[in-house]
Amino acid sequence: MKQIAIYGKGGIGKSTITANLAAALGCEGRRVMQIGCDPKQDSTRLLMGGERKETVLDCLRRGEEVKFDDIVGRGYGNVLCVEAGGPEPGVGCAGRGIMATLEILRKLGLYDGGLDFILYDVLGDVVCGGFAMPMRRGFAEEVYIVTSGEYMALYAANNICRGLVSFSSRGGARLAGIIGNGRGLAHEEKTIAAFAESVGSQMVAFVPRSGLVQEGERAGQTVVEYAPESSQAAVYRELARVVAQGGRGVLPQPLAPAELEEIVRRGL
Amino acid sequence: MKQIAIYGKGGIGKSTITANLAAALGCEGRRVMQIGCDPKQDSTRLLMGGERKETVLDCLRRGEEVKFDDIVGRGYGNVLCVEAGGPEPGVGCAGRGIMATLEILRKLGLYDGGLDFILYDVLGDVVCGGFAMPMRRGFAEEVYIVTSGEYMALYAANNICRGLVSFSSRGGARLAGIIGNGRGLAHEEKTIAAFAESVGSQMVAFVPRSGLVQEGERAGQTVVEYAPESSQAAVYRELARVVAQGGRGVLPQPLAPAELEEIVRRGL
Ligand SMILES: Nc1ncnc2c1ncn2[C@@H]1O[C@H](COP(=O)(O)OP(=O)(O)O)[C@@H](O)[C@H]1O
Ligand SMILES: Nc1ncnc2c1ncn2[C@@H]1O[C@H](COP(=O)(O)OP(=O)(O)O)[C@@H](O)[C@H]1O
Ligand code: SF4
Ligand SMILES: [Mg+2]
Ligand SMILES: [Mg+2]
Repeated sequence: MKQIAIYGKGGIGKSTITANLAAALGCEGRRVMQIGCDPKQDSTRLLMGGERKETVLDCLRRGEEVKFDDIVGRGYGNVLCVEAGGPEPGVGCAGRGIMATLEILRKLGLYDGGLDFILYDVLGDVVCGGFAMPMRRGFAEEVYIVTSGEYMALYAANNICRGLVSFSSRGGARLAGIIGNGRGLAHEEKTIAAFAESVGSQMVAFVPRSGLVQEGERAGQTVVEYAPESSQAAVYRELARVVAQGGRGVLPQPLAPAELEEIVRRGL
Repeated sequence: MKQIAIYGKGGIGKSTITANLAAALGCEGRRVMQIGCDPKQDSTRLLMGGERKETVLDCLRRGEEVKFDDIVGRGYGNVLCVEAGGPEPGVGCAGRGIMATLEILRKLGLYDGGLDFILYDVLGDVVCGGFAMPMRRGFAEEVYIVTSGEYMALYAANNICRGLVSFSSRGGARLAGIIGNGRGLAHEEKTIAAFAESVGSQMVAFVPRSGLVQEGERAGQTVVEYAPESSQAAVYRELARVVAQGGRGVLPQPLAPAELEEIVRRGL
């Protein structure tokens, strides 16, 4: 069983990429679970069609024991779908839904085998509390960071690299690669690749900006389901092949602010 | 003394707006302090020219008593500048620099008078831990939320509204207004105004997208300093007038996901 975490700045395209990745792996017959670790709780929406299970936090709020069927949905490609949910803002740690979720999934035996892939889709604006848990020993072995060519997204990616370094000595996850998600900037692919190499990793895929994403969303579907013959779907399937092989994780070398600014400046 | 917090999604334009607001108030002879509450620790950069004081967290790491001159810089318009700083990602709460900063500033007597305005520039992707502190009783009385017309920014703005509701019963801050910061989307001003009204507030300013921001940045200056005769500088000065009057704070009514999606859909 391979555990993989996909991190990145909020809104950068993590859930779109993770759901398409899960769909592609599921369609190949792999047994996949996708765990949404973002208070936005919409990570698995594109796999679940219209159906919505309760988030783990919502379930816990009801005060009863949390059962498998309460929180685990079966989506497109037979992907198992779970959402951690988010606490009321200002009330406790924003990441505690994630902590609770990983605990409960452990108790329900989901880490004991029976799955080929567990994909964590994790908010990466702050790497702390529950948001740092998927990086820890016992959870994801490999982390992919989604970024665009924008300074803000690369800054967050660099911050996530710092988080990886903090957990590395305790058996935490390694950086398996950078996934570019295009925002239509000039020289974007080059900028992302330059960033990846500077931290000691590589850009394992560049996902172009595509209207098929929005079209699929309106139908409540991933691009892999909505437009399987498209080149966009092919990009996600190729990413699935890369991720399934995986295994070249490194300890990243985070950049100093000046180095990061230089990479962005060269891309402009 | 008026304490004001400016919240919003990371990268949305908080620091640009707050620094220009501080500069405008400072140029009118008001005594202003700007406190950067974002691990990015660059809130006051445009006011401080090239100079950089230590962040509060960096100072604490040295293990010695933190003195006023270690952490407080004097910037353009005589604005006092402080940066909370950020802890190593993955090591403890991402907001603890903010908690430490507010404690230390209290001990140094900065809340005892002598200032007309304290402006908190606060990361708003998660409203928890230190990031929620400026909303609490004893700190900001008024919150302004910076947003664009993008779903992700409005989602964060709505989340910040939820945080305000969590603290309201304990004497926390009220929502004084929504500040639009344009990203060049169609119908953006209308979308932001519609959001503001739906949560029971109003859009108090719309800051257009402007190349003068980048030009000023390259010179290490706010637009108010770099291009005082420009219409962009006039927008920031007008915002300063609105903020200086202030006082129409409300308890916001956060939107359900479907309501928020509808506002964005109508704007498209
Ligand atoms: N490759 C892409 N092309 C076009 N739009 C995209 C692409 N990837 C993501 N998006 C859009 O960006 C928005 C944010 O993506 P999402 O996956 O929800 O981000 P995150 O999970 O990182 O918050 C979505 O509304 C989606 O439609
Ligand atoms: N009105 C504007 N027009 C053009 N660029 C802007 C404007 N406001 C902000 N920016 C740019 O957006 C980037 C992010 O702004 P910043 O104030 O640092 O965001 P935040 O403090 O919310 O993270 C900055 O590089 C700045 O140049
Ligand atoms: S650890 Fe992180 S998520 Fe938890 S309260 Fe602190 S800032 Fe918020
Ligand atoms: Mg997501
Ligand atoms: Mg800022």
